[in-house]
Amino acid sequence: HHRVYAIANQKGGVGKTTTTINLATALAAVGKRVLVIDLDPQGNASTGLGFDQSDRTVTAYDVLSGAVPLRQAIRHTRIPGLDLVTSTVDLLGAEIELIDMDRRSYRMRDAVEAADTDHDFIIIDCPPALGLLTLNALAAADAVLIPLQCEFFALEGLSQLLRTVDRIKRTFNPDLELTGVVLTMFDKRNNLSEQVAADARGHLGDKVYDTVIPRNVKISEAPSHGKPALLYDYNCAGSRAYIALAKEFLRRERVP
Amino acid sequence: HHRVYAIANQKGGVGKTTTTINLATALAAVGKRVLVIDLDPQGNASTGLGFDQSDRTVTAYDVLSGAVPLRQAIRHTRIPGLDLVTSTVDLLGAEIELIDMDRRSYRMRDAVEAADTDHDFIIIDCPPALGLLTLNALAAADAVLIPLQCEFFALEGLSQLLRTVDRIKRTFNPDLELTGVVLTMFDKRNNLSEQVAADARGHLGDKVYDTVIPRNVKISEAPSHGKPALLYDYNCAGSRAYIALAKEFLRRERVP
Ligand SMILES: Nc1ncnc2c1ncn2[C@@H]1O[C@H](COP(=O)(O)OP(=O)(O)OP(=O)(O)O)[C@@H](O)[C@H]1O
Ligand SMILES: Nc1ncnc2c1ncn2[C@@H]1O[C@H](COP(=O)(O)OP(=O)(O)OP(=O)(O)O)[C@@H](O)[C@H]1O
Ligand SMILES: [Mg+2]
Ligand SMILES: [Mg+2]
Repeated sequence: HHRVYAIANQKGGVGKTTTTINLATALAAVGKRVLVIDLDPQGNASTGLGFDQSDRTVTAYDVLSGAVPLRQAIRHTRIPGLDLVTSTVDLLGAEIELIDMDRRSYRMRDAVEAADTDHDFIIIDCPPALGLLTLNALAAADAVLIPLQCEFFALEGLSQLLRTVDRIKRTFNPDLELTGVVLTMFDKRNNLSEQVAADARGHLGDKVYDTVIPRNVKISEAPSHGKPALLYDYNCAGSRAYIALAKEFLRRERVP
Repeated sequence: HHRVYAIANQKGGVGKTTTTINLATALAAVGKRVLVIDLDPQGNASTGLGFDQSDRTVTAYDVLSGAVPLRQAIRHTRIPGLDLVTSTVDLLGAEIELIDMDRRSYRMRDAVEAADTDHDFIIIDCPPALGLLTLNALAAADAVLIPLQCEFFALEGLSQLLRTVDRIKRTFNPDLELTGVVLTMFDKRNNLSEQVAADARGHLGDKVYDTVIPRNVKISEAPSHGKPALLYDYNCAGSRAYIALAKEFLRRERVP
């Protein structure tokens, strides 16, 4: 049976999509079967995995609205073992339309359970908000992984996010765990990164992953080629960090 | 009569709050009277202008819900000529509560018009979404300013945002203009920044401001001291860029 992860943080631009794409790719590279679900109307995860807008015919919107079962929305990416449910701006409409729907917060959970696919991991990329799309991801998830940019505003939002996760656990999804916090865009030339890292570890202890993702220009160049960093430049510091993250992720999951 | 600006972009982490805080401070520094309205539940603009959570008693939430008139929510900041309407996470509730309210998209517009304050400029910081909060800001605004991070994913979202602005102009606010696009976090060491800048100028011509905001660590350090970059380090490259931006902004506004 698969484990479902939501990659969430309402703070914008902290590396949710980048972590989704590159962690998923690194897990697939060690033989795991992974499904990424792009639940952000921006569709950045779909772009970063090589799908043009014109190539997104059946999307996450169709799954949430009930038009198709999840299995029908699954596409194979160019990475062996890595599948994707794409998204487009239509998903913006879902936020409004979901409000009047039955089981509006559980539609993704129901779709994932009904599909019962043979993936080892399902990883859901969330938009930078705590609305119905992120709620659907958190209700469907076994665990949430929080990318934390090493910047002051990002740290400020963390306690609000942790309270939200607690609330979701109490009201929607008692099984939801906090897998951990991954420090992203760490810049060793700048004190702020050190301070944020020390602060996060001080508050959260070993909930903060040992692996730290450095700021690395290759990571931000890769999406313009429709590729994960691991395919764009396997040996760069960014790729190596995400490979290390996947290893730590599996260790924490106690998966061989 | 004042001019109202929305600082908007659904892409996260592109510099909306940083531009709001530092443009407003630079305008106040040349004698303009400016009101910043923090319409993001993260409350980053409130933090960056020196207001702790405990110091935000009457907020943007109270204005949108109709509990208080706008004038009662206005606070003076430590910067002469710069006022603020703060925000807290309560604003998250407004997204849901506004749905059933009368004139739900115009509540900020009505509040600003009823208040008829003597500010020269009102600058509204938006959350990274195209929901009811951003809609309220765009319906209240005379013009929208779009910060564009010099990264691939940010450029990808720009056309979606421009279509949304057009739609708002047609359906909610026929006077809404696009003031322009400001390039942010430009890193001269990295080709990607040049490519994004060239691409944006190619598509939008002189709608892209001449002033480019460089990536500058002092800008990201300033919020942890509750100060705009101009107060934290007046001579850094970031502050100088925002001062130049304010001058170009006034020139484009044809204001002496
Ligand atoms: N480690 C890194 N080094 C350099 N650039 C990075 C890194 N991680 C992410 N980026 C870049 O920073 C920007 C923000 O990252 P990303 O889009 O993954 O964040 P996000 O949290 O998904 O954003 P949003 O809130 O809009 O969904 C992107 O342009 C991305 O390419
Ligand atoms: N020119 C710059 N140089 C360096 N860091 C910057 C610059 N502009 C913004 N930052 C930092 O980048 C991060 C994102 O900026 P900011 O929070 O202003 O973006 P935003 O668009 O308001 O984000 P959100 O979408 O979450 O509202 C912040 O930590 C900020 O301090
Ligand atoms: Mg994203
Ligand atoms: Mg912001």
